[in-house]
Amino acid sequence: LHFTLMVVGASGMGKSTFINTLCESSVFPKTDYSDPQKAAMPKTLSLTPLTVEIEEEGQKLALTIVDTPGFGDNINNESGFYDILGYIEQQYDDILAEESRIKRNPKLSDNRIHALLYFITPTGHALREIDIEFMKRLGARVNIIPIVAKSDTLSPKELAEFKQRVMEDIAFYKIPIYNFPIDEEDDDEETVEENNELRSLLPFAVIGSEEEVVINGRRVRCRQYPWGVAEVDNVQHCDFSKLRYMLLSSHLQDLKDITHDILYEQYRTEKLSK
Amino acid sequence: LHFTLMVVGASGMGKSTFINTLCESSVFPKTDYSDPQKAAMPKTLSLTPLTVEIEEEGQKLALTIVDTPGFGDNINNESGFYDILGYIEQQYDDILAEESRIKRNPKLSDNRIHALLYFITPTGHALREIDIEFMKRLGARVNIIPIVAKSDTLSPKELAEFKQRVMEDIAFYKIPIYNFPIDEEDDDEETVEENNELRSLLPFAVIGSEEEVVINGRRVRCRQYPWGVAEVDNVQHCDFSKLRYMLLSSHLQDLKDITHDILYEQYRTEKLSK
Ligand SMILES: Nc1nc2c(ncn2[C@@H]2O[C@H](COP(=O)(O)OP(=O)(O)O)[C@@H](O)[C@H]2O)c(=O)[nH]1
Ligand SMILES: Nc1nc2c(ncn2[C@@H]2O[C@H](COP(=O)(O)OP(=O)(O)O)[C@@H](O)[C@H]2O)c(=O)[nH]1
Repeated sequence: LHFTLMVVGASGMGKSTFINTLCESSVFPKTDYSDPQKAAMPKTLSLTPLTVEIEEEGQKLALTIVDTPGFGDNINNESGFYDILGYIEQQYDDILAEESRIKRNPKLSDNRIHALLYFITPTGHALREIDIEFMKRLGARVNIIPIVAKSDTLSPKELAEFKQRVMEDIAFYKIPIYNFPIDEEDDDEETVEENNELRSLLPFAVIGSEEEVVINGRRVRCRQYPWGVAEVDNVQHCDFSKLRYMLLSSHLQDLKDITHDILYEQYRTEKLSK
Repeated sequence: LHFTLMVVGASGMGKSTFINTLCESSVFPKTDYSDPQKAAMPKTLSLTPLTVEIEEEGQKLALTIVDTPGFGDNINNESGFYDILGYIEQQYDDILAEESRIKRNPKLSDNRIHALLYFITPTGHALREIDIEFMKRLGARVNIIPIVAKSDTLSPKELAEFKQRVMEDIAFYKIPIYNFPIDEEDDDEETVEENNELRSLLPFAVIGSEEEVVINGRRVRCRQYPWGVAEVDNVQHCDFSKLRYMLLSSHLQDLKDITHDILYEQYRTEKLSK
């Protein structure tokens, strides 16, 4: 079973930590920021997929992750959009080219992105221009799932208000995001309820951590502050566990189906009609 | 007694909250972000000074604050530099023009910026390109004091490492900042020690809050999380109280003297030599 995820957001939004938390292992090495010379130079986005084998509810899964370090980091961030959009469309082009071959290549791997996790900076205000632009431009090509990065920055009240304003912006600017579609005819009541609940949590508030502490005899992944311990898997603290279950279990197939049956087909039609 | 402060940093870095915390009252109204239409449009920086009368150790102080909402918020952030630098130099031009008048204007107010608090986004990595560029370009014109914004985002270990990397970047890129200068001859040992301690805290870690909670009978300014309470005035939690004392008490005069005797004179010489 395969699944491909892309993570996008400014540097330092906890994307690498999130991936390691998701995979429950140090998949992404921490970038070395100790050399002043390289840390701050404008970089072109390096988009390199990394595949990890993980197990989810007894099922082996080959999870491919494409990290996009530093989107929005530069003084002028125009080029970042094209790097990412270009990468996504390149994967569609590869499939399109393969479809048209007489002699098929059985070894061809499908690297299309099934979900793009967009890490929103937790300002406490609303979406910024760059967030709106990015999600609008890419929402037609890939399933976008908006995430509140480092959500332990926000108090419960600030988080609830921030989520609400982000969703109002998404509606106002008609930003296409993955919205847990329900099939009125096919889906049973439990599925409808589950989808409604997930949709009500958007954007998902994430806390990531590779550090563990023993609390009441349990090993708990968390961030330790002088004033307390923020727990990754505690639903009172953030939505990480619900997001993980959704991505790697309950909604994995739907995200893949939408990518193949709708987003890829849309791209193919537009490209072949030119 | 007068003092003028400027705050610079991305939107949502807690600048307005910091000002209100500093003045111990709601000086800056919270921007209304509930209208999606205005929240995300690229704005030119609106630089409007606001004067508040506060009392510091029995001394009345007219504190003028220039907020610069949203530096670094746009997709392309080049213009922000010029807005801020232009404002600072305009205040020098006003003094220069006044100096050359035959008939003095006794009502002229001196709006020169005595300290610029630069709010660094707490990424946990190092300075970003925009931070380096900004502080390098403005450091020759104004006393820059680097701040770790929303420092409750970082664990104690992350904060210590982040501070260290920021100071290494500042040294590497030769970024001029206010560095608590000591006069080897004039200053007594206590002053030398105080300055060394303040310099060792750079960049100052700030937590801001207008909310109060009663803890053990004391009223405490803090941020309340499900996992604990981060306190503004607790030196184990952040450097806010030391920064406040430094700015409004112990180093206020030095910041004004440097602005007038060194930075303004430098500008005047460069301008008149053209
Ligand atoms: N407050 C907070 N900090 C986090 C979180 N996740 C990671 N960090 C810290 O933020 C810093 C940057 O994380 P990193 O994963 O390297 O970010 P990336 O640049 O987006 O990949 C590190 O110091 C992390 O320990 C989180 O959920 N909350
Ligand atoms: N985590 C954290 N949040 C803060 C802090 N100070 C302010 N905030 C919150 O951050 C959000 C933006 O603050 P604001 O002062 O409006 O930021 P500004 O846009 O820079 O003026 C609000 O939800 C504040 O309550 C802080 O020290 N730490």
